[in-house]
Amino acid sequence: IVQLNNVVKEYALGKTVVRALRGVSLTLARGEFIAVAGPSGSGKTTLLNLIGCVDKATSGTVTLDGAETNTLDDHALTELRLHKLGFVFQSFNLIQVLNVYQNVEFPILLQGTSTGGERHRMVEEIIDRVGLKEYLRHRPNELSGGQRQRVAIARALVGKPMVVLADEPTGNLDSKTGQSIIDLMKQMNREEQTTFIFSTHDPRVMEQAQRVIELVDGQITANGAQPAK
Amino acid sequence: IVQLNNVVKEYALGKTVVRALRGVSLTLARGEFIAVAGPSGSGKTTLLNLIGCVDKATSGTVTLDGAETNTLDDHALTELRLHKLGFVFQSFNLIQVLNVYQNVEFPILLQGTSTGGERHRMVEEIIDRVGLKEYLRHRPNELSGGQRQRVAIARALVGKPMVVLADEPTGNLDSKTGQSIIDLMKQMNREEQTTFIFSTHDPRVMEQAQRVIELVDGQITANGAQPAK
Ligand SMILES: Nc1ncnc2c1ncn2[C@@H]1O[C@H](COP(=O)(O)OP(=O)(O)OP(=O)(O)O)[C@@H](O)[C@H]1O
Ligand SMILES: Nc1ncnc2c1ncn2[C@@H]1O[C@H](COP(=O)(O)OP(=O)(O)OP(=O)(O)O)[C@@H](O)[C@H]1O
Ligand SMILES: [Mg+2]
Ligand SMILES: [Mg+2]
Repeated sequence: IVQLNNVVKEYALGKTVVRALRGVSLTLARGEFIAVAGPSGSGKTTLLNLIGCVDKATSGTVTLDGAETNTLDDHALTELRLHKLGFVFQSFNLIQVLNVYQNVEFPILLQGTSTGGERHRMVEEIIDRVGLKEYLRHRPNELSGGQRQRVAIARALVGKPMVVLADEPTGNLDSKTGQSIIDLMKQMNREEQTTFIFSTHDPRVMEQAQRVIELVDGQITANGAQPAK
Repeated sequence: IVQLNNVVKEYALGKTVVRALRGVSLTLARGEFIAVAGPSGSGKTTLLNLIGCVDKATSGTVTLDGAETNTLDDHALTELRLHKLGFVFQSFNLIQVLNVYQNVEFPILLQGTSTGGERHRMVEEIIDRVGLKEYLRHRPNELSGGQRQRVAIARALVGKPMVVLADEPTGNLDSKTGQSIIDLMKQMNREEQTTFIFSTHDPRVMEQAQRVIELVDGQITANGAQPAK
């Protein structure tokens, strides 16, 4: 469902070129639950941004559900992101003027494929699952760091997308809260065949992944399988 | 050097009141290296913000280096923050229009107590210690999450403040990078008697603290001592 073929990503800064990805090739099947691990600055966010159509590769191809993303115009990319992907950003990217409920409702409101009643049920259910039912009316600046992270998670999951990209989704969460998030995601993986790709440093996330892909200096150095627990 | 006496912090949201701290009392001596641990939403950031004079208590007293912070006007609070404190914010709070070098130089530039040559040496040294010497000219939006976190750390440490408050300073860092940061901070603790207070979920930080204070629902539930490693 996700395929990368010799992907390179370079950032140009004046005379300097930073090579964040140096020829990455990767194939993921539907329903996989994988972790991408690596040191700070190794290219994890860059990789997720390319899969998630938030950025474009310098060279190489990214294919998502059969569509090669380089060949899509902005409108088609936006549609792909909206209907097939959920993204938990490393810096959360919540909308500051919307409260928790409105932030989580936003993607399914844009999709336009559910009634008001259906949306209400979906939003309230996912917010309860991430432990924030008492914070519905809070705005992002009236929440703790870990609470904001969970709003970002709820927003990424609410529409039950085909693929979820989660960039360090547990970094601000204590052990118990982090585990309840992983449990929620594992359930979606089982019941909906949602593909999950995590960028992570968290050993708890790695342990529960089917496979850990190691990234060092923009290159994949290990692409191992391990049994899920 | 830091003393809290029955501190309460309430946030008012329309009709709702959120009690983030519910009567916290705490005494810390100079040179301590302590961790504050607790679930997401338990009050850790709130506690650090009060000690760091970034916010004010609803009731109770906070005393920092002998000065009761409620009695200080804004100018005196700013001076206290500038000259005695270093703060690593959970969301980093980097200045987007400044590059890495300029962000780190900023606090000691404001202090006005060192020459240009002294500042240059201090800034370059601390940036090297956090592993970012090749990123001096990058702006925050040209850095990875963990790289931004390390800029925030460098900025908090550059002026060798009396007290450093670090709110989840390793959340975005891989194990090796995180350990090198902890080592840097332990060295300052030993050599300069810098007091370090961490908010953290990271077991590696807790293990290396002299004491772990547990916070649950705005109250201290454990205030234990443990030997440092
Ligand atoms: N500005 C604010 N307005 C209203 N409520 C707030 C505000 N800041 C924090 N809170 C609430 O106060 C409580 C404590 O927040 P705090 O940020 O101190 O928690 P924390 O322990 O740092 O959590 P985390 O580990 O998720 O960062 C939370 O319930 C939070 O929703
Ligand atoms: N917009 C940008 N402009 C220039 N360089 C960038 C940009 N974004 C990332 N980089 C650089 O590309 C490299 C990879 O960045 P990336 O954000 O993918 O790393 P990461 O593995 O997610 O790190 P972390 O674990 O710290 O989040 C880093 O060296 C970073 O400085
Ligand atoms: Mg990243
Ligand atoms: Mg916090």
